[in-house]
Amino acid sequence: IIVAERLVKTYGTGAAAVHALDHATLSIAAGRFTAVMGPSGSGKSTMMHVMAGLDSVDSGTVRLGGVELTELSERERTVLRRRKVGFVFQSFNLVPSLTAAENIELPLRLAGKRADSAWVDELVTTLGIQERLSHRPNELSGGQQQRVAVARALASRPEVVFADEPTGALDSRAGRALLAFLQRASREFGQTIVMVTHDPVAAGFADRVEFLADGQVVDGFDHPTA
Amino acid sequence: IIVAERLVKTYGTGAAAVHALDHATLSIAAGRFTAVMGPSGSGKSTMMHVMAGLDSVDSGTVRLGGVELTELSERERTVLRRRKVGFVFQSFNLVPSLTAAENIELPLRLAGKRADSAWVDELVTTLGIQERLSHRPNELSGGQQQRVAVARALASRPEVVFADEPTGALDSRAGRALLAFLQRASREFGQTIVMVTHDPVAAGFADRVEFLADGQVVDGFDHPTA
Ligand SMILES: Nc1ncnc2c1ncn2[C@@H]1O[C@H](COP(=O)(O)OP(=O)(O)OP(=O)(O)O)[C@@H](O)[C@H]1O
Ligand SMILES: Nc1ncnc2c1ncn2[C@@H]1O[C@H](COP(=O)(O)OP(=O)(O)OP(=O)(O)O)[C@@H](O)[C@H]1O
Ligand SMILES: [Mg+2]
Ligand SMILES: [Mg+2]
Repeated sequence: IIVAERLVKTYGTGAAAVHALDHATLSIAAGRFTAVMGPSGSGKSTMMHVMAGLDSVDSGTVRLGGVELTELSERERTVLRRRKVGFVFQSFNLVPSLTAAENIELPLRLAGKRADSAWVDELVTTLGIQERLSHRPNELSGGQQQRVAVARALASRPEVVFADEPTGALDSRAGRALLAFLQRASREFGQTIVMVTHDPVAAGFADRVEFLADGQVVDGFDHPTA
Repeated sequence: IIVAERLVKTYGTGAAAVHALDHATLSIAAGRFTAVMGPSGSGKSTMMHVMAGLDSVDSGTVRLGGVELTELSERERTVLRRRKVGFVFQSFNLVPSLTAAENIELPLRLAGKRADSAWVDELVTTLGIQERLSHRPNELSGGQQQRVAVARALASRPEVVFADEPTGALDSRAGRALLAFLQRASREFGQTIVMVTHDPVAAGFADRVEFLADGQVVDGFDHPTA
């Protein structure tokens, strides 16, 4: 479903240049749950943003569901993303003026889709945030905000969900509940998931792990167990 | 150095009231490294904010270095905090328009202190951010921003450092380097540290662990090992 080849993204020029991606190549199979690991600053978030159509590259190609993203305009990428992609940002990026419930419904409204209220109810209950839907992000703890961000990405059942360290702010019990839910969404509903994580236990829930270092995909293997 | 007794903090009223702190009592000894653990939403961040003089309470008392915080005005609490406290926020809270180096020096400038450049150099090198000091927060990865936030809290060698999940965005290698550094600061320089964490490995670096649940301190023990 996603094929990224020889992606290059560099910030700055000359001696101070930072090579966020340095000819990174990665394929994600449809319906699979793939974890992406690597040291801080190795290019994981950059890779996710590029594969989700949120960021451009200097060179290389990215095909999402057969569509070449690098040939689309910013506007075309946004339309495609709204229809096909759910994203859990590393910094949550919730809209401060909206309640938790409104944040969760926002991608649906932007894509012109109706919410499947039975699915959203199941999401909210599994994530343990059903009593806080009327609160705004600044009235929620770090972990509660993260769970709202996850519900938002999954609510519209997009073709691909990208999650950038979705359990970073959660205790191990809440983290495992979330990971088990992602695994179920992948195994039972065929949801394609790409998850960045630093936690080997989280990677153990995935079907495959890819390793990034210095902007390159250096390793990968199937069926990781913690 | 910190004595908090029967702290109560409630948001909202009636049926929708949320009891962030529910008669929580906690003492932190000077020069010790204390970890605070507990489920998401149990009141850890709220407790830290109150003990650091960043937030008020409905009832209860908090003494920081012998000074009763609940009797001070907002302004007096700010002056005391600038002189005695360093804080690593769960959401980093870096100033977007300043470079990493300027963010690190900000608390020193606000407190009217001069930087000890040998100490700041050691901090920046240990945390692995020496090559990124001229970049602004939005040019850094999540883990790099977190390390800048930690350097900022430690730069002025405050009496007490509060760190709210300081390794949440770091890979295990960078996380361990940071934790070993905090442990050294405590053991060799007598730095008092209070660290919220979900990670049992991180708690293993502390001298003592306290457990929060539903706004109360329910347990605690010395010399945790992972
Ligand atoms: N402004 C607010 N209005 C309403 N409730 C709030 C507000 N701020 C915090 N809370 C609630 O107080 C409780 C404690 O929050 P706190 O941020 O201290 O939790 P935490 O233990 O740090 O959780 P996490 O591990 O998720 O960061 C939570 O249920 C949170 O939703
Ligand atoms: N706007 C920018 N200007 C300069 N450098 C940047 C910019 N954005 C990202 N970078 C750099 O690109 C590299 C890759 O960043 P990225 O955010 O992808 O890392 P990451 O693997 O997600 O790290 P973490 O685990 O800390 O979140 C980092 O060195 C980062 O500092
Ligand atoms: Mg990242
Ligand atoms: Mg918190």
